[in-house]
Amino acid sequence: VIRLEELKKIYRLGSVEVPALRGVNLVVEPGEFLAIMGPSGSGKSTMMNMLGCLDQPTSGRYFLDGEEVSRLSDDQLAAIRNKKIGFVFQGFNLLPRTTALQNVELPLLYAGLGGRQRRDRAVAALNAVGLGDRLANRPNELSGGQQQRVAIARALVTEPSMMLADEPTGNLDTASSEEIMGIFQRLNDTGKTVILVTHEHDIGQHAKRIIHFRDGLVVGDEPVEGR
Amino acid sequence: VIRLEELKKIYRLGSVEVPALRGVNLVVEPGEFLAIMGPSGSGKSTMMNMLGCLDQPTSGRYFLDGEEVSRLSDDQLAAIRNKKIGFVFQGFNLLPRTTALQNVELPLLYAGLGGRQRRDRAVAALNAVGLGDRLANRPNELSGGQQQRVAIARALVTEPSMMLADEPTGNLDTASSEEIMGIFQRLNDTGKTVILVTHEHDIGQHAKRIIHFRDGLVVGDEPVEGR
Ligand SMILES: Nc1ncnc2c1ncn2[C@@H]1O[C@H](COP(=O)(O)OP(=O)(O)OP(=O)(O)O)[C@@H](O)[C@H]1O
Ligand SMILES: Nc1ncnc2c1ncn2[C@@H]1O[C@H](COP(=O)(O)OP(=O)(O)OP(=O)(O)O)[C@@H](O)[C@H]1O
Ligand SMILES: [Mg+2]
Ligand SMILES: [Mg+2]
Repeated sequence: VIRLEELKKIYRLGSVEVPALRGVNLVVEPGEFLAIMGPSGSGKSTMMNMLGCLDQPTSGRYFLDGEEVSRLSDDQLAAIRNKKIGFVFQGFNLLPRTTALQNVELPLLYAGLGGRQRRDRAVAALNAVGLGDRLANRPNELSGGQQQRVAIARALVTEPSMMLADEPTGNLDTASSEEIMGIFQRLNDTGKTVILVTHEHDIGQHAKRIIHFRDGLVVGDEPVEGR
Repeated sequence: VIRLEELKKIYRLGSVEVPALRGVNLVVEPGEFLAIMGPSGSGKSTMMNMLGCLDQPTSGRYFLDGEEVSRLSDDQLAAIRNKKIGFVFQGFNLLPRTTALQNVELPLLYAGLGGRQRRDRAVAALNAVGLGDRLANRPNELSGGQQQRVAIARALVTEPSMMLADEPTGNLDTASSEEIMGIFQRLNDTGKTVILVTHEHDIGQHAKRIIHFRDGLVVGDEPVEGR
């Protein structure tokens, strides 16, 4: 479902160049469950932004379901982001002045669902992450881990075929993390592709394959034992 | 150095009340190294805000170095926050339009240091967390873990007698986390009090005492073996 060929990303800040991705090659089949691990600043979030069609590479090619993403129009990219992909951002990216419920309903507006249906699906997603009693709260009225779970619910609510989650348990205690990994496992059991970035070894062990990043390159790729 | 007596915090949102702290009692001697652990939403960040003089309790008392904090004036509280306490926020709270260097220099402005001295100390702090080559970058040009490290450098730069860090390694790989814990250990070796919130068991083991939170109360308090 995913093919990356010599993907490069260079950020330019004035005269300084930061080579965030230096030639990433990766093939992911539909239904896989990947964990991406590596040092801070090694390019993991940058690659996730490429996979999520949120940013374009400087060079190299990204094929998603056989189509080369850089050839697609803005409208086609927006449709892919909304229909195919669920994205949990490392920094959550919640709308600060809207409630948890409204934040989770938002992707369903683009999907063209009616008000009643949007609300029911958003409530179900928030219940699934244990926040059914916090629907009316805004992000600044929620703990760090609660905000993270609202971001996860928002990524789940469109029932995407590919889930991309950047450090989804970074602010969660062990019990909440296990619940979230259970949700991702159930997604994967229904055939959805799950790719998550994590720095925690225990969380990585929930995946079936681990990709190791270092300095903008893939330096390791191994199956998880017993999975 | 710290005494909390029946500390309570109730957030009121319209007619709904959220009892974030339900009667916390705690005594911390100078030079201790504490880890605070507990489920998402159990009140850890709320308590850290009390300790950091960033918020006042609904009832109960907080004594810091023998003075009751709720009796102090705004000016006295601002002086304490700036001179005595270093605070690493769970959400970093960096100024988005200013560089890493400027973000780290900011607390030193209140301390009345001259331009040259501020710069030297900020550069040293950023070097200590491995970001010496990113001084001119703004937060949105930095990875999640790099932003977290800028927030840590900012808390260190005033050489506070008490370091409060809320999930300081939540976005850091193992190697970077070990470096940060090394910095906190060296602080503690010079007699500074260190209190950090973490959800990771391995990080908690770097402390000398672990406080367990659940539903707004302290439910456990034990020494770390071998420390
Ligand atoms: N400004 C606020 N208004 C209303 N409720 C709040 C506010 N801030 C926090 N809360 C609530 O108080 C409770 C405790 O929050 P707190 O942030 O202290 O939890 P925490 O232990 O730090 O959680 P986490 O591990 O997820 O960061 C939570 O239920 C939270 O939703
Ligand atoms: N908008 C940007 N402008 C300039 N440089 C950037 C930008 N975004 C990221 N970078 C740089 O690109 C490199 C890779 O960043 P990225 O966010 O992908 O790292 P990461 O592996 O996700 O790190 P972390 O584990 O800390 O989240 C870093 O050196 C970072 O500073
Ligand atoms: Mg990242
Ligand atoms: Mg918190």
